[in-house]
Amino acid sequence: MGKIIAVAVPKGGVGKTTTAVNLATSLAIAEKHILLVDVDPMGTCSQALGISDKDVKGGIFDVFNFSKSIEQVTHNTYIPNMKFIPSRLKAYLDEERLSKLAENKLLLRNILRSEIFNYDYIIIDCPPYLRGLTTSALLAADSVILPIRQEFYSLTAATKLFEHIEWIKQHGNSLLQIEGILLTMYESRTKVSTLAQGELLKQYSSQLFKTVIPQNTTLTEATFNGKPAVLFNATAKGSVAYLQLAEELMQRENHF
Amino acid sequence: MGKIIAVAVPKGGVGKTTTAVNLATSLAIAEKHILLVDVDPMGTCSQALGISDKDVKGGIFDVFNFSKSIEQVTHNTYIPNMKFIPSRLKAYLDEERLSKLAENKLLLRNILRSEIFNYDYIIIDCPPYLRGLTTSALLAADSVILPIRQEFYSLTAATKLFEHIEWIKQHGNSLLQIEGILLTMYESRTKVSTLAQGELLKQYSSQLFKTVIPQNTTLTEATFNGKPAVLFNATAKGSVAYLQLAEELMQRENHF
Ligand SMILES: Nc1ncnc2c1ncn2[C@@H]1O[C@H](COP(=O)(O)OP(=O)(O)OP(=O)(O)O)[C@@H](O)[C@H]1O
Ligand SMILES: Nc1ncnc2c1ncn2[C@@H]1O[C@H](COP(=O)(O)OP(=O)(O)OP(=O)(O)O)[C@@H](O)[C@H]1O
Ligand SMILES: [Mg+2]
Ligand SMILES: [Mg+2]
Repeated sequence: MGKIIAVAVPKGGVGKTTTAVNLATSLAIAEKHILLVDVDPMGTCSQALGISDKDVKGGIFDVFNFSKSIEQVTHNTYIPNMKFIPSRLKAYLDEERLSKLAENKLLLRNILRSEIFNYDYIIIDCPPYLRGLTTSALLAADSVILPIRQEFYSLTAATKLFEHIEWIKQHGNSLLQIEGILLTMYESRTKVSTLAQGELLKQYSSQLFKTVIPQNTTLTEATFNGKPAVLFNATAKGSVAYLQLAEELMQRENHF
Repeated sequence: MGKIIAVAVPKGGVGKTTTAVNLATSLAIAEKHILLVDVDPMGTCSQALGISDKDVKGGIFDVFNFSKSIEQVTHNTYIPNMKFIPSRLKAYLDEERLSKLAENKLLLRNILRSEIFNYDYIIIDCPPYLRGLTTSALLAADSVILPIRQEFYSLTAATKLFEHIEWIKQHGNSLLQIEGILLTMYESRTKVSTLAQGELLKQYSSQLFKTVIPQNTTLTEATFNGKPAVLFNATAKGSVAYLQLAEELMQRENHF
């Protein structure tokens, strides 16, 4: 029975999409059955996978407005074991209407929990804010991964997400857990690294993944080639780190 | 009569807040009368300025729900010539209610246009998405600055914003202009730099600011000290770049 993991934190550009896409791909490489779901209206997962609009039959929002079934929007990908539901939105005006639809906060939970027997993991990429679709994702998920960078704003954002998780646990998902905090874009031996490490270790040390994702331009280079870094160049240090993260995650299954 | 400039692009972590705060401060250092307005519910401008919640009498959302006047939420800062309206939100549940309030899309325009005789520039920091408050900011603004990084996703985001601007011009702000595209976190001589430069120069070369903001850890270091980088360390290359950006902007006044 599959585990649903949301990748979320209310801060922009900290590697949520990079983590969702590369973790999902790494797990698929390890022969787990994976569903990647993009609930960010900006549709960045499609870009990360090199999937253009014309190849897309429908997205999660079509399921939200009951115009398509989940089967109709679940796409095979060129990655064995990995399926994908994009967040295709035809125009920004759809976004207005559909953010109203997403106010049925438990709809995503019902949709995805009907799918968990088909997958080992369902990974949800969230937008950089708390309300709306992120709330739906947190209500749907078994656990959440928080990617953060070594920056002051990430620390506040993590705190806000933890407060939001408390609200979520009292409003429909009492079993939601923290899968872990993932340090991304990591650089050691900078002034900022020292400042951030001080705060991080103080507040969150018990929840940090052992795996740390290093700053590695290959991760960005891959996006220009429309492929996850772990496929574009599996030996780059950023790719190796995501493969290690998948290992760390899978190790936890063995403890049940 | 003041010029209202929105700092916006629907991509996270590209330096919107860093640009809004450091540009506003640089203009204030140049003795322009400045109002900085934060419309991102995450309240990052307050963090950038080192202003904590207890020092805040109210924010832009209190004006949106008619519980405070704009005078009551306009704060002096420790920066001469610069005033500040924070985006203080007491709890994320306020965020739900207040994103409904912000659906009165022209409200921010009416509020800020009543203030333009008090300032040379009003700078608005926007969240990393198009709808809601960014739409209100674009309806309010004379022009928009788009900060982008050398990354694939920034290019798509810029395209989406340009499409949105066309919609804005037909729905209440026909005079909205592009102030410019600002390249941030710039690093030369990387593989990614070459890839991004190719696309950027192809699509947007005529709209790029001459000023480019280099990757400079001082800009992040300053946030741990609750000060804009241009005050924290005016000679760091990132700070110098923002002072130059202010110069480039002010030069344009002389052409009227
Ligand atoms: N470890 C890394 N090293 C170098 N670049 C990285 C790394 N991780 C991510 N990036 C790049 O940083 C940029 C931001 O990452 P990403 O888009 O995944 O963040 P995000 O949190 O999903 O952003 P948003 O808030 O906009 O959704 C991307 O261009 C990505 O390729
Ligand atoms: N030129 C730069 N060099 C180094 N670090 C930078 C630079 N510009 C910004 N930063 C840092 O990068 C991080 C992201 O910047 P910032 O928060 O301003 O982006 P943003 O677009 O406002 O993000 P969001 O989408 O979350 O609102 C911050 O920690 C900031 O200090
Ligand atoms: Mg993303
Ligand atoms: Mg910001």
